[in-house]
Amino acid sequence: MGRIFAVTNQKGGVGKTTTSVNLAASLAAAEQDVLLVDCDPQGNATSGLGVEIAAGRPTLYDLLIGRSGVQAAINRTDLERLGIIGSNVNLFGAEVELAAMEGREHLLARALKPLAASFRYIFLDCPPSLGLLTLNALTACDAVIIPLQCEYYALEGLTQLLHTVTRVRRNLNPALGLEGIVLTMFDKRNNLSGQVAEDVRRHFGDKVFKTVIPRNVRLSEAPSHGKPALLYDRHCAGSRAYLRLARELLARPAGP
Amino acid sequence: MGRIFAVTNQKGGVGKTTTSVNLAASLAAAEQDVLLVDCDPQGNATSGLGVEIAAGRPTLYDLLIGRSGVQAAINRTDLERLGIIGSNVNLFGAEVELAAMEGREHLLARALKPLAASFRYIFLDCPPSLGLLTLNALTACDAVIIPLQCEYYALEGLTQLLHTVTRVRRNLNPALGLEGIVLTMFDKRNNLSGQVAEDVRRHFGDKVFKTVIPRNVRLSEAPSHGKPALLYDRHCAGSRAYLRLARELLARPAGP
Ligand SMILES: Nc1ncnc2c1ncn2[C@@H]1O[C@H](COP(=O)(O)OP(=O)(O)OP(=O)(O)O)[C@@H](O)[C@H]1O
Ligand SMILES: Nc1ncnc2c1ncn2[C@@H]1O[C@H](COP(=O)(O)OP(=O)(O)OP(=O)(O)O)[C@@H](O)[C@H]1O
Ligand SMILES: [Mg+2]
Ligand SMILES: [Mg+2]
Repeated sequence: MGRIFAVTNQKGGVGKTTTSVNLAASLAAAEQDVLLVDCDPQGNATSGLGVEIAAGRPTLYDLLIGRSGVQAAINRTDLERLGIIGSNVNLFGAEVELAAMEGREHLLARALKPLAASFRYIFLDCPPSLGLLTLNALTACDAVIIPLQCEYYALEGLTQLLHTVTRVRRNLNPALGLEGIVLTMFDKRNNLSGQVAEDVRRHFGDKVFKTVIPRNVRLSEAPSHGKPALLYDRHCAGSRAYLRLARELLARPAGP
Repeated sequence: MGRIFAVTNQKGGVGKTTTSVNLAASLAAAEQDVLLVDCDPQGNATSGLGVEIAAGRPTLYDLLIGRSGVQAAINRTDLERLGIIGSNVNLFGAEVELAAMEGREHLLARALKPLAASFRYIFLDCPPSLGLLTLNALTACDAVIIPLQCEYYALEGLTQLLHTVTRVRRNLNPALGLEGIVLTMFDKRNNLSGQVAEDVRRHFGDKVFKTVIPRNVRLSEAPSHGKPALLYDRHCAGSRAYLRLARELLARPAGP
């Protein structure tokens, strides 16, 4: 049975897309069947994997409003075992339109249901907000993965995010768990990174992944080449960290 | 007559709050009367200035739903000539409530009208989305200031943002201008920063502020002390850059 993870944090720029793309790619490289769903109207995960969605081809928007079946919405990527349901700008106004639909928070969960047995892992890359797209991801997933930038503002937002997770567990998705917090953009040259990391480990203990993602410029260069880091520069610190994170996830028992 | 600027970019983590807080603080230090409005439910601008909003005191949310007058919602800061209308978590979820109100995109413009003559500059710090809170800011302001992180994903989102600005100018705020693009987190050690900066200057010419904000860890440390950079470490590269940006803005004619 596949596991569905929402990669979420309403704080902007903390590494949600970078984590979704590179964790999904690392697991696909480790012979797992993986699907990435770009739930962000910015479409960064889609372009980060070099996927161009031709006019007329379905995107997540088409899937959510019921205009396309889920199989038709899956695009190939440079990695054989990694597929993506992409997004583009037509998802921008969707929240208003989806809000008027029946079962509006369950649209994504329903759309992904037929895929439950075909992928070992499904990752949902969320936008920086707690709106309807993120609620759909939280309702569709088994657990959340929270990328946390080692900076002050990012730490501040964590409480609000955990409140939202609790609310969704109570009202929409009783099985919703916390898979873990991933520390990102860790810079060993500055004290702030160390202080934030220590703070988070003290509060969340083993809910924090052991693997820490360092700040590494190769991670921010890779998307401009439309490649995950492991296809852009396999030996850089960023690629190696995401491969370690993938191994850490693989070593966990296969779900509840 | 005061100028109202919306500091906006739907891409997350590009330096909207850091620019709003430090540009506002630098102008206040230069003897200008400045108001900062925290339009982001994360409330980062509010905590970045060390402002605690006591229970029962009005926030932006109270102002938008008409429960408070604008004067009562202004908080003092460590800088005598800088005031802030703060936000907290009660602004999360407001978008749904505001969407049902009459003239929903004009709520902020109406609320700020009484202040037109009392501040030389008003800055609206926007959340990382193009939802109703950002639309309110784009409708209330004279022009937008766009912080742009010198990275690939941030560059990708610029076209969508400019489309939105054009749409708001056509339908909601005919006077809406582009005050300028501010290059942020510029790291001279990596090529990507240089390439992005060159690209943006080629396309946007003098719409790009001459002042470039360098990546500087002191800027990310200051908010954990509840202070703008110029009160935390006046001589660091970050403070000096924002003081230069303030001077660049002051040198411009006082607006239409
Ligand atoms: N470990 C890292 N080292 C260096 N740069 C990174 C790292 N992780 C992410 N980045 C870069 O930082 C920026 C923000 O990361 P990313 O876009 O993945 O965050 P996000 O949380 O998905 O943002 P948004 O909130 O807009 O969706 C991007 O330009 C990305 O390339
Ligand atoms: N020039 C800089 N040098 C180093 N760090 C910076 C700089 N500018 C901002 N930061 C840090 O980067 C992070 C993102 O910046 P900030 O929160 O201001 O962006 P934002 O666009 O307001 O984010 P959001 O999209 O969540 O509102 C913060 O932790 C901030 O302290
Ligand atoms: Mg993202
Ligand atoms: Mg902000």
